[in-house]
Amino acid sequence: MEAVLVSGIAYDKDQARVTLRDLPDVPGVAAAVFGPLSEKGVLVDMIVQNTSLDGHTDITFTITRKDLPQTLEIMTEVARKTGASEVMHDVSVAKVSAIGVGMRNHSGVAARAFAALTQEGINILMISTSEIKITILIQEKYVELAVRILHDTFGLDWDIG
Amino acid sequence: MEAVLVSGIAYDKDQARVTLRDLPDVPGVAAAVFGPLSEKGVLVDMIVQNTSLDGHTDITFTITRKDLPQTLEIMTEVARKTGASEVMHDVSVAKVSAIGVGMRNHSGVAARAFAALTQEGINILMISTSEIKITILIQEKYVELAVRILHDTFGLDWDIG
Ligand SMILES: C[C@@H](O)[C@H](N)C(=O)O
Ligand SMILES: C[C@@H](O)[C@H](N)C(=O)O
Repeated sequence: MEAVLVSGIAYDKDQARVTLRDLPDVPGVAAAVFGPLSEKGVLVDMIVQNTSLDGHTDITFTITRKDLPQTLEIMTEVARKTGASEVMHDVSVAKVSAIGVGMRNHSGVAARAFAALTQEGINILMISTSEIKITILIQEKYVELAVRILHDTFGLDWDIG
Repeated sequence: MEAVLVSGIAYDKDQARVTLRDLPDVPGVAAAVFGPLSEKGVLVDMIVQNTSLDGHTDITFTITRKDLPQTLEIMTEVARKTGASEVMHDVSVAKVSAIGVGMRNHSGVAARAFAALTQEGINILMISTSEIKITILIQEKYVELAVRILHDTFGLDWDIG
């Protein structure tokens, strides 16, 4: 099936990543993290939580950079209440996404996107997917290169205008 | 802004979760995980990788249950090649998603969805989001309850036909 797998590449440089480490994996913790952010009107973009280990797991989310100072203040309190071991953040990150309606049936898209970034020595910091999109967090300094490489990999015209 | 935040709730019970623990956080590892799956035609649904710690991180992905035996065979070899400490899996999981085009501007949707699941004692096993969707992995036995609760929370009619 030669159908077009990826129809576009998107990116967003205005990203700051915030990670809460070693949260207890019990009901109520995720709500305790995002409730206060929503009350204060902080726009959350990516949210990633992976499988827990020994009853603990990390939650990471991304926000716009202007919201970082307020978010870190809120998270200091949240970490105290939930028992997270630390709050980490990183502003030198950017989000790159490969978008394609037929993607669900082609796990090859992920493999090709990851292999393309690898060939340029671009480390994948975080991954999140939906049925039609693969979103990767990388270091901001690589975003133009990553966008160009992914356009080439999937045969798309590009203009980083 | 009272616009409709969530327009639909989706779910999928045919999910098996596979986690590779303690992968080295260096370029090439994600491609080494998904390359062999794509070569063997295994359909990968969710992919989640969170922030690394001390140079290592976990990668989790979901597949359909029929693909689990073959996937575990492939992952045993991948774990050996990449240096992952173990391969874990769980077939008693299900995916639930809240979908809404306006969601990007309302981190409150995540907080409300998580709080609603919490009130029913449903533990959130994994989280992945896109601009218009929040996807949560839960234990399969709670999927009907979760779908009903989320419909109620966002004021949607529902019919688990
Ligand atoms: C870690 C967090 O997601 C927890 N499992 C919860 O349900 O809130
Ligand atoms: C862990 C894995 O994603 C690694 N960072 C890579 O780029 O392949």
